[in-house]
Amino acid sequence: SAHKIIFLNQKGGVGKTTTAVNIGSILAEYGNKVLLVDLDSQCNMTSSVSADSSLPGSYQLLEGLTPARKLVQNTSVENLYCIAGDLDLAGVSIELAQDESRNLYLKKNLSVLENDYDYILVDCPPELGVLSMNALAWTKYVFIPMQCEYFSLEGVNLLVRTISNVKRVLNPEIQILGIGFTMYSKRAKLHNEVVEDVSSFFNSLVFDTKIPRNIRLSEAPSHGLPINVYDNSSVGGKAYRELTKEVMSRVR
Amino acid sequence: SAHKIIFLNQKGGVGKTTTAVNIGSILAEYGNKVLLVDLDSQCNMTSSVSADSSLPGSYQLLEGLTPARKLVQNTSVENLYCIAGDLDLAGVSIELAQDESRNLYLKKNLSVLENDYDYILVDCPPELGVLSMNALAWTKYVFIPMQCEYFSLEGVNLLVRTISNVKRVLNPEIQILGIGFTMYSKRAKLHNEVVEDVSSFFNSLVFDTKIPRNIRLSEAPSHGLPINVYDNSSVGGKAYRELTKEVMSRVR
Ligand SMILES: Nc1ncnc2c1ncn2[C@@H]1O[C@H](COP(=O)(O)OP(=O)(O)OP(=O)(O)O)[C@@H](O)[C@H]1O
Ligand SMILES: Nc1ncnc2c1ncn2[C@@H]1O[C@H](COP(=O)(O)OP(=O)(O)OP(=O)(O)O)[C@@H](O)[C@H]1O
Ligand SMILES: [Mg+2]
Ligand SMILES: [Mg+2]
Repeated sequence: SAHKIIFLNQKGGVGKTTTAVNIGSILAEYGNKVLLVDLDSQCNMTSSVSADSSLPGSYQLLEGLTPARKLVQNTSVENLYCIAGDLDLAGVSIELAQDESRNLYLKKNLSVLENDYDYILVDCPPELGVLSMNALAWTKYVFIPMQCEYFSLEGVNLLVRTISNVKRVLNPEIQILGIGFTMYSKRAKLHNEVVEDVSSFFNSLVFDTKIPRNIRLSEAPSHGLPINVYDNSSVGGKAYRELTKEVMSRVR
Repeated sequence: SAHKIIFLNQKGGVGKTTTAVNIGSILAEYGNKVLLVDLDSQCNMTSSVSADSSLPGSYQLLEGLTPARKLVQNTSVENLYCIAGDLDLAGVSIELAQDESRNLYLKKNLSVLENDYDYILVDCPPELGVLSMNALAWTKYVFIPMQCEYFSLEGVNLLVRTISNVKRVLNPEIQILGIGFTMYSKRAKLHNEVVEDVSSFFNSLVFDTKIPRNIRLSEAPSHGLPINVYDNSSVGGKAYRELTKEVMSRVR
């Protein structure tokens, strides 16, 4: 059965999509069958791998009317598949507001695919609302991407508290896979202070590999390619390879 | 009556909070009486100016039970005031889902303060949901902060379409104040391509001043100070002064 990982942080722009896509693609390169699920109405994950957000995708997955297998698309990478994001996701919290079991749609409809893949990676929007709660209710692991900045620091305690509440009332098997730093500049004093703060508090939860700021990582999505295809030998490509190895050793 | 500006972009981490806070503080330095309203449950704007998010704030403003004047706090800057963000904002879209007039609470309750200030600036969360719709229904101007990156490019057309729909059905006086580039690196080819793309399409809507990436801008919030107080002569401080001048000339 598949390793289930969500990429979640309510702080915007911390590298959730970039991390999910690149770890997913490197896992696929190693021969794993990997499914990406784009749960964000921005559809950034979808375009990062040249999938098509105008085709039925994760909104229909939540709805449960279309068999999940029919929603899976090929991507620009072998062994890597994708259920596309959808603009209509933006309306889900209002549509499901009155529904007691509004947080359980993903769990109900994605489970049928768990035996078809080695990894299923879900990209979350920058919120802790209904979409992210659906991901939290379904998953085994939470990967927390984090910038080494003050605003990111402010939000991480709330995020960890939310995950422990989910564990208590919604999903007892959930665990934090780890906290991964992105866009790290080793010369910046602020970045080192934040890393220091978070590492002393969360200890071994923090991944050893810190992803440096690298323009090649932000160029790759405009070509619809993950970093290991776009520029494998870049600083960003190497760092994501290291981080993916850490992820693989933690899910065993 | 106050100039009303919201800072909106559903893409996360593009510099909404940083831009609203620094423009607000520079306007206050010039002698304007400025109110900041933090409509994001992350409360980043609130902590940027040393206001207190544990006191009643924008959640109570939407609720309409507490007179708006009682929700206004002092900040670390003279002439600059703030209605704090609140964790409970995260639940608003569910709480108001069934309410036909869910988008009109801010307009109803913030209007009473419009004669007390020269500028009222609202920081929005990274979404186009109920909270952002409340801001769109209330405001005269929308400032669109934008990173010079591919994912930001993907979202800007949807944002502009949303604003024109709001103009048609909810708020006929709304207009786009401008698109402002943040975290710009002039050496990055991608950044120049995005600037080129957006400028050729949106022309004079794009502000001349591009805010460069400058670590002092991300250090300032950890001290609870805007850039013109924390490090006025920094590259970031100078750029925000220039941008503020452009904003002042556009609202006349
Ligand atoms: N290590 C890096 N170096 C340089 N740029 C990066 C890096 N990681 C991400 N980026 C760029 O930074 C921006 C934010 O990253 P990304 O969109 O992945 O964050 P996110 O958390 O998914 O954002 P959102 O909250 O909007 O979903 C993107 O434009 C991306 O291309
Ligand atoms: N010009 C800049 N140079 C360097 N860092 C910057 C700059 N502008 C913003 N930052 C930093 O980048 C991060 C994102 O900025 P900010 O939080 O203001 O964006 P936002 O759009 O408000 O994010 P969210 O979508 O989460 O509300 C913050 O850590 C901020 O300190
Ligand atoms: Mg994303
Ligand atoms: Mg913000």
